[in-house]
Amino acid sequence: ATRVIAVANQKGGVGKTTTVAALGAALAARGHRVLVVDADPQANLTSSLGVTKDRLGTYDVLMRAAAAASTFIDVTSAALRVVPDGGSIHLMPASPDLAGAEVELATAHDRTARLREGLRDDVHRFGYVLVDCPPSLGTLTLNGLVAATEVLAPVQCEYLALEGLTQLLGTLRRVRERLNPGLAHLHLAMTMFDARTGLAQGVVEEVRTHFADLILRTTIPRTVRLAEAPSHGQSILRYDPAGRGAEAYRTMAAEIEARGVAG
Amino acid sequence: ATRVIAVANQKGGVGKTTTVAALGAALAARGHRVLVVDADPQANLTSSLGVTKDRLGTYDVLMRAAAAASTFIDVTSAALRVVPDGGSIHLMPASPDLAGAEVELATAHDRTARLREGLRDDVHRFGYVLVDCPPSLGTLTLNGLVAATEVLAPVQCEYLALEGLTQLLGTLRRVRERLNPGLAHLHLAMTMFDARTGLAQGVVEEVRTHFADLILRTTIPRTVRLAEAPSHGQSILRYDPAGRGAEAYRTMAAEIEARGVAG
Ligand SMILES: Nc1ncnc2c1ncn2[C@@H]1O[C@H](COP(=O)(O)OP(=O)(O)OP(=O)(O)O)[C@@H](O)[C@H]1O
Ligand SMILES: Nc1ncnc2c1ncn2[C@@H]1O[C@H](COP(=O)(O)OP(=O)(O)OP(=O)(O)O)[C@@H](O)[C@H]1O
Ligand SMILES: [Mg+2]
Ligand SMILES: [Mg+2]
Repeated sequence: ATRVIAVANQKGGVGKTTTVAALGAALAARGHRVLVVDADPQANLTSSLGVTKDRLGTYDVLMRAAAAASTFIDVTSAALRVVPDGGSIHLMPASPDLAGAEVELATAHDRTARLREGLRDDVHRFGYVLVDCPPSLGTLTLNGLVAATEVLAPVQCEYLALEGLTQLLGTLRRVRERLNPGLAHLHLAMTMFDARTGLAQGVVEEVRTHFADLILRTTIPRTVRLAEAPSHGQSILRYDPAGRGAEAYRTMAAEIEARGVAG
Repeated sequence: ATRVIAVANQKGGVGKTTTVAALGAALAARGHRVLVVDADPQANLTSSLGVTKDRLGTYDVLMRAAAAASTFIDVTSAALRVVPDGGSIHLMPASPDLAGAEVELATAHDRTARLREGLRDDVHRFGYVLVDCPPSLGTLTLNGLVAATEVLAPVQCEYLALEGLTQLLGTLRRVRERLNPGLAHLHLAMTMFDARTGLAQGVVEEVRTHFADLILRTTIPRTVRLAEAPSHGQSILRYDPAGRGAEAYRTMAAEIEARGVAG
């Protein structure tokens, strides 16, 4: 069955977009068919993979103005240098009008189920679907959480990001109770780990202690290559395949695959 | 006249909260009476200044359930080691129920003017009011922009933060046309500048070229001390007063003061 993973955290700048682009590419490199969905009006995922923000995409699917499959763009060549048999990565792009979706859907009774509905006919074509959510807990993020079978929350190795974790866990519990009982698993991914500072180590230990069964073993290091890749419209696996960032996300892909939905 | 500065940028993690805490403290150190308002449900500014998230605050003011002045907390001792004559800093704290404000105000005709109304009787008591906005362009950020006379947008020295600038400028133009003609000035503050990477230098040059009259001369360096200060409930001016972070924000305060509303 297709694993739909919402990559979400209301704390801003923790590595959600970077993780969707890099993990999506790494899963494709392992031979999976991957779909990444840009559900953020900033459209950072879309531009990170070299696609313009003026196409049919997530907004049109949420508004039921386009069939999901008509919005898919093949970004395999932006993601990978070498494509293994069977592997591919497609993008459902975002555009700035997505910023209006929250208000436009405010009175729709099924406002949080639009993405799940829109993907219904096509989701089986993919082994993995990753949804890049904006830094808030509003309608767009809720669409990602309702469409998902799992959640991956990037947690920056800094104090303020740690603080937000309790709020995020409370929201996920409410979503599971009221909107999506199928939301089975949560994975916490530590990001931007800077070994030179004691702060990062302290935060990781704090999360390991309190959320031992949720935290991934893979920690993503802070490396400037990851911040550079988006300006080239490439995933880290294409931009700097031998570097520490690509290596860490390949390890994360293997760990996510092994954890499986039964994780 | 009181200068009300909304610190806003829909891009997450660019240093909005850090800037409000540090710049607020630095303006108080120059002898000004400062009010900082936490308009983010994450309540990061509130905890960064050592205050718990269970008090009357911004949510109650927006819902007209409390008078603004009854929510103000004196945080001068968390912000500064040495308090100059006349200088002080108070906080209007946030709480998690602020996350509900967007939905609760959705049908109110004056939903974006609640903060401006709430501050009306007290704003004249302060020389500066700084509003920490969440990473979105929804109702809470709009409340900050409608209450404001100026906007300060922190811009992280990285590519994805640069991308979001055009969208932010478009939003500010619309707010000035439709909601707040008094929104006079925009200041762009470059943050998390890491001199070791060419990326940061490139982004600063790009912003300097395209927005020469908006960018502040002061650039904030990336320094781990700034990331540590929130866990101690202190501003950088108290936590590490002799460091590069405190120095940079003192320079920014002098520059903001000199620019004045006429800036
Ligand atoms: N491990 C890393 N090392 C260095 N830089 C990183 C790393 N991961 C992400 N970045 C950079 O940090 C910034 C924030 O990352 P990103 O935009 O992916 O976060 P986000 O959570 O998606 O942000 P938002 O909340 O705005 O959606 C970006 O400029 C990105 O390029
Ligand atoms: N100049 C700096 N050097 C190093 N770390 C910094 C600096 N400025 C901010 N930080 C750290 O970077 C992270 C993001 O900063 P901050 O939380 O202030 O951004 P924000 O824009 O308010 O985020 P959000 O969009 O979630 O509200 C925090 O952990 C903060 O402590
Ligand atoms: Mg993002
Ligand atoms: Mg903040």
